Amino acid sequence: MRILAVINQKGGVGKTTTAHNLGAGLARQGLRVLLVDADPQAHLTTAMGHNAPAQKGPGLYETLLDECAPDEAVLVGPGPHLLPGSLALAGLESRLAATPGREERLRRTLAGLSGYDVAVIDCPPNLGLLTVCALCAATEALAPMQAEFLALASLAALLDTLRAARSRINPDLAMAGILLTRFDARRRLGREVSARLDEHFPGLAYAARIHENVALAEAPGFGQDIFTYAPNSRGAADYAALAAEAAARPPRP
Amino acid sequence: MRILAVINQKGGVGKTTTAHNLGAGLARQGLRVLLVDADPQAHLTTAMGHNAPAQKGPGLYETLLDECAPDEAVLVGPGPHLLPGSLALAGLESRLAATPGREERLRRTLAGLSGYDVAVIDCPPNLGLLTVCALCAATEALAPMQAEFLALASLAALLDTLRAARSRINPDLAMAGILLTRFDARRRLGREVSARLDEHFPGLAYAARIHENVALAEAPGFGQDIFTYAPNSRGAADYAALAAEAAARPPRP
Ligand SMILES: Nc1ncnc2c1ncn2[C@@H]1O[C@H](COP(=O)(O)OP(=O)(O)OP(=O)(O)O)[C@@H](O)[C@H]1O
Ligand SMILES: Nc1ncnc2c1ncn2[C@@H]1O[C@H](COP(=O)(O)OP(=O)(O)OP(=O)(O)O)[C@@H](O)[C@H]1O
Ligand SMILES: [Mg+2]
Ligand SMILES: [Mg+2]
Repeated sequence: MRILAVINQKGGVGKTTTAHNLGAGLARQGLRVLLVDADPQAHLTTAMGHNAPAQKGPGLYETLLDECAPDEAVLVGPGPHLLPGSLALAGLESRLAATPGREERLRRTLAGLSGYDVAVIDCPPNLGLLTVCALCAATEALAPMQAEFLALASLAALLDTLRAARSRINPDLAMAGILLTRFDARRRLGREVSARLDEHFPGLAYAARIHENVALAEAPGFGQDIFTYAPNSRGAADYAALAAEAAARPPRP
Repeated sequence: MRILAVINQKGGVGKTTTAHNLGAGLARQGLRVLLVDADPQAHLTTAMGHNAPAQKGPGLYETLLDECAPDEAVLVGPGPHLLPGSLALAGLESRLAATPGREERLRRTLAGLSGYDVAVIDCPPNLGLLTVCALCAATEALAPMQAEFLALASLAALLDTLRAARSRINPDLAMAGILLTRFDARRRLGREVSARLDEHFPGLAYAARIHENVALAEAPGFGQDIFTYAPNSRGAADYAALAAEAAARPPRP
């Protein structure tokens, strides 16, 4: 199973929007997809139409503490399946503070699931235990980023984190790529940041870019992915292009 | 000294942009302003032109551990002064994990500083120790939010956190207000979210709104606030209006 960790410690760059719609796009290509909501804010769970705070059954949190089997926590549906997030995840770091090998728990949870071609993990905007678990479990990392100045500042730190993860906890971790999000080609700032990205990190950015498109911000309010909510929108076209590129593109070491 | 904590656990909503430009706007009104960068990503420090990873001197982190006096760590300048952030802040929570009263440390640091009319604290996108310290130290909370669906989902959790902070660690904490950011009046989604906000939380939103304006995203690349970088921009007008409203508006309990 290919496992993509969608990561960026910078907030609001489109991690959740990407996990949701890339997952849906890959499912539309016929792949069997599992989405994993590793964020205590549980926005992916909400965006998929599951009322996260009201979420009564077990989820990712319970599987990480071995309180239930992974397949008991998975929510199935016509599109991607979901291992839901919950507020309880915020307490994971202190619950497992004294537990050796805690960063391996998500890898073990996913190893206990079969029948999927790809898993996509949505991470919180920090480099805490949940993100470390995702990097330990993943075969590759995908980093959405906005084409703005502060995003470049974060990128250097993010790439350091990936290198550290590779050397310490997961030698097989590859860089799937950097995805420009909320892109506005009319802005000079966007074009400059994109050019600087290609100059410093050649070949790392996906050819596909996700343009700013309000339909992507509206869809979560209806609990739908972009292909269901607005199939003719630019957001749907962009995420379809990303899904095709991600499915075909081999992760680079 | 009035102390505003700029908070929202949702990422990328404009906390740093608001702390920077509201601080600059208040300084332009003649107030003596101290900015506090309580985010390990240190984006406020970077946006103010201090090369954060290269930051050699002591900063907020050292003052919180009593390793230096607060006034030794403050960077002075023509506009707001700055208590800089640094990557070391990421380790604060585990450094102080066994320390009683750790949430009071920022309050004590700020109590050790005189000569300011107002302090503005930039918080990270989570509700961990640094945010708790800010809520303990603050006289009021200011919550920037985008007029989008997932932002409303976060708001309920944020207001719960403020209520909990008031009852447990800071009975004097008032709600300065909710600030709509990256606002686009042409979008129906923006108008709907804004209307729902006024309906559920009457009087809590500032009249001033910060519209989407690329100058606000460009300014950090030059280490400048919006009034210096683009004094005739909409971003400058919006933050000037916010500064006037915030200076005049009494915090509501
Ligand atoms: N391409 C886009 N066009 C328009 N709106 C977008 C786009 N991508 C994301 N958004 C909206 O921007 C906001 C932030 O996106 P999202 O929540 O996916 O980011 P995130 O990185 O997961 O945030 P966090 O760091 O808080 O987890 C959301 O309201 C989302 O609906
Ligand atoms: N009104 C605006 N118009 C245009 N760009 C903006 C505006 N407000 C913020 N930005 C840009 O959006 C991005 C996110 O803003 P910012 O970093 O201030 O949010 P934040 O809440 O501090 O993020 P984090 O949760 O990561 O700390 C930045 O690149 C910033 O320059
Ligand atoms: Mg998210
Ligand atoms: Mg910030």
